[in-house]
Amino acid sequence: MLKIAVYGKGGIGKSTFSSNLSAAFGRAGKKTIQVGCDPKHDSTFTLTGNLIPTVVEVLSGCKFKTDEIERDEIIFKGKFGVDCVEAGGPPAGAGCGGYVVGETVKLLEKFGVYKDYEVMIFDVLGDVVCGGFSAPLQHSEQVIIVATNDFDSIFAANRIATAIGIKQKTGGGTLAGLVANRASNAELVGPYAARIGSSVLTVIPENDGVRKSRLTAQTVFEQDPTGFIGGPWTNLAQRLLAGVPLVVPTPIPERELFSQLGAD
Amino acid sequence: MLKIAVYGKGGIGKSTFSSNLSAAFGRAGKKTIQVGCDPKHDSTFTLTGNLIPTVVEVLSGCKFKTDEIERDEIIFKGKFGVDCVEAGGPPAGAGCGGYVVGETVKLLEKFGVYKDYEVMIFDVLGDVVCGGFSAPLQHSEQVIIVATNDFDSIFAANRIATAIGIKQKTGGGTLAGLVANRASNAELVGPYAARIGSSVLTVIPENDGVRKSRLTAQTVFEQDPTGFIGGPWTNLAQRLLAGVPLVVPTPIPERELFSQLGAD
Ligand SMILES: Nc1ncnc2c1ncn2[C@@H]1O[C@H](COP(=O)(O)OP(=O)(O)O)[C@@H](O)[C@H]1O
Ligand SMILES: Nc1ncnc2c1ncn2[C@@H]1O[C@H](COP(=O)(O)OP(=O)(O)O)[C@@H](O)[C@H]1O
Ligand code: SF4
Ligand SMILES: [Mg+2]
Ligand SMILES: [Mg+2]
Repeated sequence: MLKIAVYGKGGIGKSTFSSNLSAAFGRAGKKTIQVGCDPKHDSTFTLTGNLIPTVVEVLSGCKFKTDEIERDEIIFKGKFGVDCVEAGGPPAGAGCGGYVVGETVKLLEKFGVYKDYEVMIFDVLGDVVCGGFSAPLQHSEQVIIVATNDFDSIFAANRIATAIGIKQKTGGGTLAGLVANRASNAELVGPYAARIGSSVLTVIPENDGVRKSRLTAQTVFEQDPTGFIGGPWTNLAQRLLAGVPLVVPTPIPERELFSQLGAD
Repeated sequence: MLKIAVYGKGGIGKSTFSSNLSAAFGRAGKKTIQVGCDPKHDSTFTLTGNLIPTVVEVLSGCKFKTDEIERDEIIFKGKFGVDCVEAGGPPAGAGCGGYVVGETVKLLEKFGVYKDYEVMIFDVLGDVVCGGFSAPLQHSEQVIIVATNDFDSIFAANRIATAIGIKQKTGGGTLAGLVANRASNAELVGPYAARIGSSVLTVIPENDGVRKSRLTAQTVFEQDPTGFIGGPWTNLAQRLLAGVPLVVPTPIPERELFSQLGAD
């Protein structure tokens, strides 16, 4: 089983990347589940065509007694045979933002989900890798960081790399690589990935159809049935199935990152 | 004393906005302190010209015994008479990301900082408004949310508005308004602000000098000594000193936000 955690700063394109990757695995006949771990709870929107009920909504409906929750209350069928889950998040300002992500990971374990799927993808907010937001690191074998050629997304990637280094000591996943999204090349992401001992898995260009996917609720494979636009995802799914090198990254000291990348 | 908390999603321009606002208050002769509350610890970079030592660095140096810390170990002099503090953040993956922000707010209270300044600005990461990241809400009277005309920053603004509603019940600050940054108008921010019972304080255009300020370490008032580019900040500082209406916002149900703002 491939257990993948996708991290990156908010708005960088994690959900878009994850959904199209899940779809690519589904099209390759692999039984796949995608778990959205962002309070924004729209990770699986293009796979289901709507905003599915979140774990936090279901938990609130039964006064947070996880024993009372059935599997089909939180796992929904999506396109290409991909099953979908959305953790959601407690309202901002109340409790720990990552709490529900941690609970979701535990619930899936309780349902024995790990043995039912060939691919599992966690799509996680990476601005703070603390509390429940770091739980998916513990339950995955490989991590993909989505960034672009700008300071903020690489700074967030460096913090995620730090968290990977810490969590892998207790069995957490290691780094498969970085994805440069909405980019024509990897001019900043590439040197950074190499510097931390990793590499760029793929570069995904800016694409207008993808930009509107939150409105059209389509994956790249529906937007372009020829599979051309979906190329980067189909190719990456094949490579991940074949196995890519996994490393424990060596993050760059933050102050050095500033002097190297300073301004966009 | 004006106690202002500036919130917004990561990378939206909170620090740029805060530093120029602090500079505008300083130029108006008001004794001002700016407190960076983002693990990125670059909030006051254009005010000091460098990355000042963070509270977390100072705390780690004395095994987190806050009693041993002196005021001048964490408060540094910046331009225009603005004093600067950076909370910093624990390494990602270790403990609560917001912990240090909470500790910083407590330390400043211990030093009696609240009575020494006429203006205090907290610059806070707004992706998750939980743990210590919500502490500045408790210690401020008014909140300014920085957004732009896109879905992600408005979704984050809505979560921040939710947190304001919760924290104001125990004495937390209320909403002064939203700022549309890197925008030529407030076409999405405006209707959203009105919808939650607030308004747009100012629209700040995209500006190349501002974009490079992380490299040049300059506020707008050094880039343009005529004060023209700094106009929005000078004007807003005056209005905040005169007093703007403060409201308890009524956030929009999240699913409604999706149907209204769906795609960029
Ligand atoms: N390669 C791309 N080209 C164009 N738009 C993109 C691309 N990747 C993501 N987007 C757009 O960026 C926005 C944020 O993407 P999303 O996947 O929701 O980010 P995240 O999950 O990291 O918050 C969405 O509107 C999405 O359509
Ligand atoms: N009005 C603007 N015009 C151009 N660039 C801007 C503007 N506001 C912010 N920026 C740039 O955006 C980047 C992120 O801004 P920053 O203030 O660091 O965001 P935050 O503090 O919210 O993470 C910086 O490179 C900054 O120079
Ligand atoms: S651990 Fe992280 S997610 Fe939880 S309260 Fe602290 S800052 Fe928020
Ligand atoms: Mg997402
Ligand atoms: Mg900042």
